[in-house]
Amino acid sequence: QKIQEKNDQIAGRIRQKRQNFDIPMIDIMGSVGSGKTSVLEYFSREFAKNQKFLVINGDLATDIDAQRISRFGSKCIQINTGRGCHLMAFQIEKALDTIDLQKYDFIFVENVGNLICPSSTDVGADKKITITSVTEGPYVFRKHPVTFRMSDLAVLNKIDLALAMDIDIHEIIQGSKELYPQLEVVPTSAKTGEGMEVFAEKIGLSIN
Amino acid sequence: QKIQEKNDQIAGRIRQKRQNFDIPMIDIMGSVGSGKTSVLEYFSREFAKNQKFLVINGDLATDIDAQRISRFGSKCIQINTGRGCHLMAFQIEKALDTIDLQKYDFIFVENVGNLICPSSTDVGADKKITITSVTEGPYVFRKHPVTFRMSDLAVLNKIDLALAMDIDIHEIIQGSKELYPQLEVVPTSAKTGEGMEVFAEKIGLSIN
Ligand SMILES: Nc1nc2c(ncn2[C@@H]2O[C@H](COP(=O)(O)OP(=O)(O)OP(=O)(O)O)[C@@H](O)[C@H]2O)c(=O)[nH]1
Ligand SMILES: Nc1nc2c(ncn2[C@@H]2O[C@H](COP(=O)(O)OP(=O)(O)OP(=O)(O)O)[C@@H](O)[C@H]2O)c(=O)[nH]1
Ligand SMILES: [Mg+2]
Ligand SMILES: [Mg+2]
Ligand SMILES: [Zn+2]
Ligand SMILES: [Zn+2]
Repeated sequence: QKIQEKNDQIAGRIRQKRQNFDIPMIDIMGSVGSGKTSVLEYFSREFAKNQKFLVINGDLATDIDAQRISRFGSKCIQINTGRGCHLMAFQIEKALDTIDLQKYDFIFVENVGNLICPSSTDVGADKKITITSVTEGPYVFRKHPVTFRMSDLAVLNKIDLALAMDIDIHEIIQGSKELYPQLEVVPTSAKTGEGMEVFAEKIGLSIN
Repeated sequence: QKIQEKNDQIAGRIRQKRQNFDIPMIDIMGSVGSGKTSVLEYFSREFAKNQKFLVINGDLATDIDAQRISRFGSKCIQINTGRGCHLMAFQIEKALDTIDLQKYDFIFVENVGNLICPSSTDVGADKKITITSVTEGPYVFRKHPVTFRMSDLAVLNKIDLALAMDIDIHEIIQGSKELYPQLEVVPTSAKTGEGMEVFAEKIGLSIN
């Protein structure tokens, strides 16, 4: 419909602009508290010695996430959506217009904490990544077919809590493979660092 | 706008019907995996010796939650929304039309796992309860003003994992009190049962 057409036009412009500067962009989605910000804190602290990240944070309210990540050296732009349950391309374009793209090597969009609505909106990224966590329970992949079919990669975070949650990580990943054969699932802990290098490599992020 | 007016008309009809039968209904909201189903499993197993619960479950896909809860004796009706990110009054009305209200003492609606969209839709309940969990991190109350202002009660679940998450429960509850003075926050563990009787009493659920 009209809103989606307008959005996708803008997403196309964003892609074109990024191609001119040869700068990748990833849209990071995931439910409330799945670990999106923690992952970006980790990337900023561990993999940005020789590169500069731009992060565009989307939340209904507060600049907490932008503050957290920028502490580790990344440039962050916080978007507050008010009642909006997912980011839209026009918001990303507006943020990109305020910066000099030449300064950055990689752009991350941290979408609003929501496992449903962000998946169907194109914000002009190269890839859509969904972060889920073991603390959300063992049924997440089964219950969200639209989101996981739209995802280029899934991350199963907080694996350090799998024992406390009585969750079998292999079982979850196997179950996801059966439902979404094309979808790779990377188990991680943003807390301990386990799996984070594999995750970085899968999204084309240099770790040196 | 038109959609909301139509929805609220139906919500009014639901309230009227329930009043005729003197049967309470609670709308349980909360992010993916916060513990909504676990709470209803607990209520069904522990507090339904002398009463019968009706549960209306909303999910994009699967009947996993309805299956889980009905195992403990409650009658469950599963609604699959497809892409819909929150339940609407017409779906609740349709479900209620299929049952004999006289058989039930209490109705629970388990809304779609989503901390944003369900809060602004009236499904014809007496109260809106939001379940959040310590595993979602310490910023949830600050980041979701619309949802918590629309909530009659908040539940902070999975407190048995507070230590593992390095979360200070008192600090979270105090922070919520400062932002939302009218909002009561009940700390619980649906796993150990801690706080579950207090929670039941707060929503007028008989525990005998
Ligand atoms: N134990 C453990 N905790 C984690 C891990 N990753 C994140 N956390 C914690 O989980 C909570 C939520 O993490 P965030 O990074 O804020 O999650 P988020 O997805 O950015 O949340 P929103 O942006 O609010 O939707 C915080 O308390 C983090 O410290 C992990 O791998 N293991
Ligand atoms: N440790 C612990 N785990 C819990 C608690 N409550 C629920 N869980 C676990 O958390 C996971 C998710 O719980 P659910 O009850 O399915 O959550 P939900 O809110 O119904 O999830 P959706 O309906 O999918 O949004 C499951 O693995 C539960 O066993 C709790 O108090 N403590
Ligand atoms: Mg965040
Ligand atoms: Mg559930
Ligand atoms: Zn939405
Ligand atoms: Zn919505």
